[in-house]
Amino acid sequence: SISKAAFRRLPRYHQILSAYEAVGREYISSRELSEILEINETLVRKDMADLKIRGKQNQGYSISALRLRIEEFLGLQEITEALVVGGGHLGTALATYPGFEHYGLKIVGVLDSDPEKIGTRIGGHQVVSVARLASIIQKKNIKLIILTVPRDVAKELTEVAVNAGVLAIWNFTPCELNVPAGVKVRNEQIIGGFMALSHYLKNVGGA
Amino acid sequence: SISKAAFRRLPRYHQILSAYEAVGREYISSRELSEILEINETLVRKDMADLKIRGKQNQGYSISALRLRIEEFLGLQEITEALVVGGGHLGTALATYPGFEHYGLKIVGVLDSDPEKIGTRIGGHQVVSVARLASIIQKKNIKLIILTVPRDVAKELTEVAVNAGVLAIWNFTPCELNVPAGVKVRNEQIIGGFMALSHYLKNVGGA
Ligand SMILES: NC(=O)c1ccc[n+]([C@@H]2O[C@H](COP(=O)([O-])OP(=O)(O)OC[C@H]3O[C@@H](n4cnc5c(N)ncnc54)[C@H](O)[C@@H]3O)[C@@H](O)[C@H]2O)c1
Ligand SMILES: NC(=O)c1ccc[n+]([C@@H]2O[C@H](COP(=O)([O-])OP(=O)(O)OC[C@H]3O[C@@H](n4cnc5c(N)ncnc54)[C@H](O)[C@@H]3O)[C@@H](O)[C@H]2O)c1
Repeated sequence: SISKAAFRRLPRYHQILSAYEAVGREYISSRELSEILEINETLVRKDMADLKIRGKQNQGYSISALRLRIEEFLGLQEITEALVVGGGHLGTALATYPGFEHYGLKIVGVLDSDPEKIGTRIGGHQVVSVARLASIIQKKNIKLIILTVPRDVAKELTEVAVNAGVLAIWNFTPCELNVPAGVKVRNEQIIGGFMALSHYLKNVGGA
Repeated sequence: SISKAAFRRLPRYHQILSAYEAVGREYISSRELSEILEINETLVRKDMADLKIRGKQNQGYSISALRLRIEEFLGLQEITEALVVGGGHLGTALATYPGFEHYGLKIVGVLDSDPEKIGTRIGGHQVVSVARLASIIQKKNIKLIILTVPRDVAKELTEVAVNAGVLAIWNFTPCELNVPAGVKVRNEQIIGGFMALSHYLKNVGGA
């Protein structure tokens, strides 16, 4: 197993490795990884050791082997079925994004409360009434929901989903969710990405 | 100034501090921060020192002072005006999300190429033809664009924007962008959030 800090670096490693693999690169050194990630080379080597990945003398690490190892470690090679709850702008963007299947994330339903949306199609799915959330979770043995509803209904829907057996919630709403032990919430605050750009603009740009 | 690793922790600190402030908490200890962030307490103390924030004996750090200091450091107290380029599902979700203004991010225009969308309103903005991208950037002195177009047009639009004077690109497309020195790209891969949940489900859940 690996440290929490190393675990948090895995998505970034994966992104870099995928990009390099796409342009035909076969090997990468710990030094190069440390420069791209802007972290200490000793940290990179430790992460590789934690992942039980060995480099080749004078060549570095096999990019595809490392990428596959990370995917295996993160469970990205298994299919995780999920429901999108809230078929609005954000929910539709996530339900129609083809990039997620590449990581094992398979959206198997979209639910909404708006009668104008129920019965229409989003991303190949027929939108279903959210009144059926619990029964669908149970029938399809769903362990993950993607929450893209307005904040005022986030708590109640989380409760329904957790009671029906969901173990993980990918929360895009600004509402802080309280869940029992055994259920994991990931709060996705997209604004985090803007903060790095804001700092950059403050220091070099400046309108 | 602070180390790169500390810099990357700032959005997470900010999220925690904002949540605690919202429920009326006034102080937080380095120990508590270290437990929530799951990092070493010495790292937290070092980050605080880098930010030039001092704690009070027996009380810890003032939550609001620390949050404000992080915002000041990241430039979130200044307004950054941005254009959303690509008024589809994701672009609309970002253009209509009220949460961004709280961080100084002000969307001042939405551009698209679809004649069905041009002239309609998204998030209080009248959608403008993307043919006017360069002139709008120059007229409004825009330094940041939010790229939410299909991948096949990402490069060409980036080139137009950079030539017109943009210094930062918040890239939501899967296309890797090449930009000159002096321009910063933030690639936003939302899938990163799913990876933590996938690992969790693999180890405890399992459908
Ligand atoms: N995390 C971020 O950075 C970020 C960015 C943008 C939006 N958001 C948040 O994501 C959420 C969705 O944003 P959006 O722009 O797509 O909003 P939206 O209004 O377009 O979509 C919300 C959808 O939820 C549906 N809905 C309402 N009540 C429901 C219920 N009880 N059950 C099922 N569906 C219900 C609506 O009918 C609508 O289709 C909001 O909470 C917003 O604050 C977060
Ligand atoms: N980063 C992620 O995790 C993530 C998640 C979802 C979507 N995406 C990506 O975000 C982008 C948008 O996704 P979406 O679901 O909103 O797609 P969408 O098809 O709903 O929206 C794309 C919009 O761009 C417009 N457009 C096309 N060509 C244009 C041009 N030359 N100039 C200006 N506008 C143009 C279209 O008319 C449309 O309104 C895609 O690249 C998608 O792959 C990324």
